[in-house]
Amino acid sequence: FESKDVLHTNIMDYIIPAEKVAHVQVGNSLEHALLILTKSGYTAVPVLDAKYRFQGLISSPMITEAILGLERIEFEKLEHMKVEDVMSTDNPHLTVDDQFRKALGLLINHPFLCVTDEKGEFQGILTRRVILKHLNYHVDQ
Amino acid sequence: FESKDVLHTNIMDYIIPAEKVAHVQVGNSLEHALLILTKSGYTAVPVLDAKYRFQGLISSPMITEAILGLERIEFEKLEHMKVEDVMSTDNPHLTVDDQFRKALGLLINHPFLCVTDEKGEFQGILTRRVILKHLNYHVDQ
Ligand SMILES: Nc1ncnc2c1ncn2[C@@H]1O[C@@H]2COP(=O)(O)O[C@H]3[C@@H](O)[C@H](n4cnc5c(N)ncnc54)O[C@@H]3COP(=O)(O)O[C@H]2[C@H]1O
Ligand SMILES: Nc1ncnc2c1ncn2[C@@H]1O[C@@H]2COP(=O)(O)O[C@H]3[C@@H](O)[C@H](n4cnc5c(N)ncnc54)O[C@@H]3COP(=O)(O)O[C@H]2[C@H]1O
Repeated sequence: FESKDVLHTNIMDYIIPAEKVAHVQVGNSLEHALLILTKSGYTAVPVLDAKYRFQGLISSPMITEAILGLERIEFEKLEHMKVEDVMSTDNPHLTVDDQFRKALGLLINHPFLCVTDEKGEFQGILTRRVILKHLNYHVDQ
Repeated sequence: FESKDVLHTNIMDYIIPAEKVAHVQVGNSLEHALLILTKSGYTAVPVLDAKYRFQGLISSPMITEAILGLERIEFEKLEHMKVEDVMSTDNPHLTVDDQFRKALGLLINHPFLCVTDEKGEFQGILTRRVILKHLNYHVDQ
């Protein structure tokens, strides 16, 4: 890999900053979460708590799976269920000191990773698209 | 890139074959498509026609966007709308002779790519996960 140095660069050079990331709160209804996913066009977004700490992820299949009844999709459940009832919580995340090499390994199985500071405060996300863009550039060097 | 040879390998070594790929037909209702996405857990799947040719992609945001009314999500529309009314059709795809290098460039902006033979018949898909798995292995060599 001509530029071994890219593997050791800090991930903060590659992240989408928190203010540009669509997200929901743990206490939001599933209806609100589905609206955020629909309006942003993203299939999954981070879930934060009131202190802006990363708590998990929510995706459209998690929401529709939760309201899937035996006969039909029970849409009336959306208003009464909360994000924290269906979100996934066992996702790996990065901290601000991590390097590109570690992010590459984790992105194999995750479309994006949340980045937090040492206090756990949400700083942004790192996506497969950005990692692939840089790998694509460096493989030819 | 130690193993420049991986860049020139044929993509058929990396694809998920057609029989393992969840898909929908152009004529299916949006309700059917939402059920397939929910049950498979995938956020987007290929759309094929009756002759098994690749026609486009459908994702959960495309479906929920189509039924989003001014006041509420109008779920009753799902039964009456068809996949071909909302699917995206301008997606790049690969053919069976393409190489890893070309797939890497296209996967920067697409989570997966459909693969067809010279007659346009669907052969399978190539995903970011598989490409990242191999890049992750080769960067350390
Ligand atoms: N508005 C847009 N403009 C241009 N391209 C778009 C786009 N929306 C989606 N894409 C493309 O589709 C890929 C998959 O998007 P998806 O929403 O499933 O999956 C996304 C989404 O779940 C999340 N994500 C990305 N950007 C986000 C943001 N600003 N806020 C919240 N979540 C984001 O990270 C996942 C991976 O993102 P990644 O960029 O690697 O990969 C994106 C990107 O290549
Ligand atoms: N059942 C499962 N088991 C293990 N990991 C899972 C999984 N479902 C999803 N994932 C993980 O989540 C990523 C995003 O899935 P998504 O459904 O948004 O996006 C998927 C989906 O839209 C499509 N896809 C993948 N496999 C498929 C299949 N067998 N049939 C139809 N579509 C598929 O390709 C996109 C990218 O797939 P990729 O594997 O790169 O990336 C997958 C994979 O890393």
